[in-house]
Amino acid sequence: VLYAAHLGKRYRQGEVWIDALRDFTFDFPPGVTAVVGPSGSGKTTLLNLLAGFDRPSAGEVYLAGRPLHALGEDERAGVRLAHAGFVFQSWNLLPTLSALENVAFPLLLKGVPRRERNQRARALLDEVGLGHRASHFPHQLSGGEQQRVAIARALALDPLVLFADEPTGNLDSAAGERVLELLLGQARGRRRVVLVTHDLEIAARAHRILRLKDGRLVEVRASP
Amino acid sequence: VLYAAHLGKRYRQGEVWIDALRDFTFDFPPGVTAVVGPSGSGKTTLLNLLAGFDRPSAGEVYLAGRPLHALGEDERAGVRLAHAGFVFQSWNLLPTLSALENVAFPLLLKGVPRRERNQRARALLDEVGLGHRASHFPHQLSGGEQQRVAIARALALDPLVLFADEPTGNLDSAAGERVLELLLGQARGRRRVVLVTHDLEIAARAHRILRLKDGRLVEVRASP
Ligand SMILES: Nc1ncnc2c1ncn2[C@@H]1O[C@H](COP(=O)(O)OP(=O)(O)OP(=O)(O)O)[C@@H](O)[C@H]1O
Ligand SMILES: Nc1ncnc2c1ncn2[C@@H]1O[C@H](COP(=O)(O)OP(=O)(O)OP(=O)(O)O)[C@@H](O)[C@H]1O
Ligand SMILES: [Mg+2]
Ligand SMILES: [Mg+2]
Repeated sequence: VLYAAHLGKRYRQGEVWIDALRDFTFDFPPGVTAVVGPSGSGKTTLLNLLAGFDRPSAGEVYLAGRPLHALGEDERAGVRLAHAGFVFQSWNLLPTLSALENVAFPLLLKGVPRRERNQRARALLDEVGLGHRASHFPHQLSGGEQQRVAIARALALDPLVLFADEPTGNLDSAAGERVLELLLGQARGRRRVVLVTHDLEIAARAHRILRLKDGRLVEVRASP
Repeated sequence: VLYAAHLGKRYRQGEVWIDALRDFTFDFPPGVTAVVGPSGSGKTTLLNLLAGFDRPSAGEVYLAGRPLHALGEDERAGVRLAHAGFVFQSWNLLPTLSALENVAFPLLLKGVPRRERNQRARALLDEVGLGHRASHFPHQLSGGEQQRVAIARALALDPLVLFADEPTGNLDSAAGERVLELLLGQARGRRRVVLVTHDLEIAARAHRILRLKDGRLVEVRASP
């Protein structure tokens, strides 16, 4: 379902090369895989490559059996829409859409009829405790509220793989716990959740933890 | 230096009124004041009012002796530039400026000569561990790196009052500790630091903690 082999990403800055990710190999089992590591260690880069937002400089990545590394941008977007949800580190809500419309957006792209998609979006907003704010726009919501709308949106298509980049960074303990339970609940059957977090207590709740350092996978630890 | 009396902010949504902040009164002593509370409890709203980004619906706020509640937008901006630094929850770096230029920007506004402002900006980037990334643009930096550039920028004018909204949310422990030490070091003499954080360990390092709930100040606790 989600597999990376010798994945690497390098950026060039004038005379300098930055190896954001190097030789990453991992076959993601079902359940929640937490990814931890210092700022700048390659976590977001890894998620972006696994979800096909970017192409690797080296290596291969397969999502739902599709070879993302060999696909063009539109094809990667298609695979992503069909199989993955993504919670961005910077939320990326569409500012001209309400909370409800943001959450419903993936469903709109998929061609789901309006009534059904609004029902689904409303149910998801309820799950993240924001049902009463469905008509509000991102600028009218707090940071943590925006983050939760982003999470609801990532779940809209009930994805096979959910990528979440720091989904609790702006949330207090209670709101963070609610989101974490949602993410853990998401990881059923064949589903995978890949969760980047700096919060080691959150990471400890995952089924396994991958630790990155300077763009390399330096430790894989299964939770007891 | 920083004083609020019966401060309130209310937003209107169609038929609904949201009281984001209610009857907040506090005279900020020197040192670090942490502000904690659940998502949506009014923390960012409070910071925005204290720093003059927004006008209160009720009450008064004084920054460096100036009555922000009674000033127009441009005057509030002038007071802020002269006396305060601000780290936004969403970082708000200028995407077309390099890290160095972002940090130097307040100095540019203040009319500091180029050589001096670049020296100052470079020194600040060194302090947050990003001296080697001065020429990179925000999109070329990780989330935590962007956050640290934002922090460096907030310190550019050595402000009397520093407002920091979740400055460590995207940072690992080591980077977060480095930033916290910077903020604690900032709070010398008459200076104030107002620090919003969900991280209770971070809050415990402040000189006092204010706790908000549903827009109200429900607890003030001095650290031992
Ligand atoms: N422009 C606005 N219009 C309407 N409501 C708003 C606006 N800005 C904030 N609010 C609402 O006011 C309340 C307080 O918002 P605020 O951003 O201060 O919360 P916060 O404590 O910073 O939350 P978080 O921890 O999630 O960042 C929230 O319910 C929010 O949705
Ligand atoms: N577009 C880019 N161009 C150049 N360098 C980049 C680019 N994107 C990321 N980098 C660099 O690659 C490294 C890894 O970045 P990445 O965003 O993956 O880190 P991260 O682990 O997510 O960090 P954080 O915890 O701060 O979010 C960093 O040094 C970053 O500055
Ligand atoms: Mg990141
Ligand atoms: Mg906030």
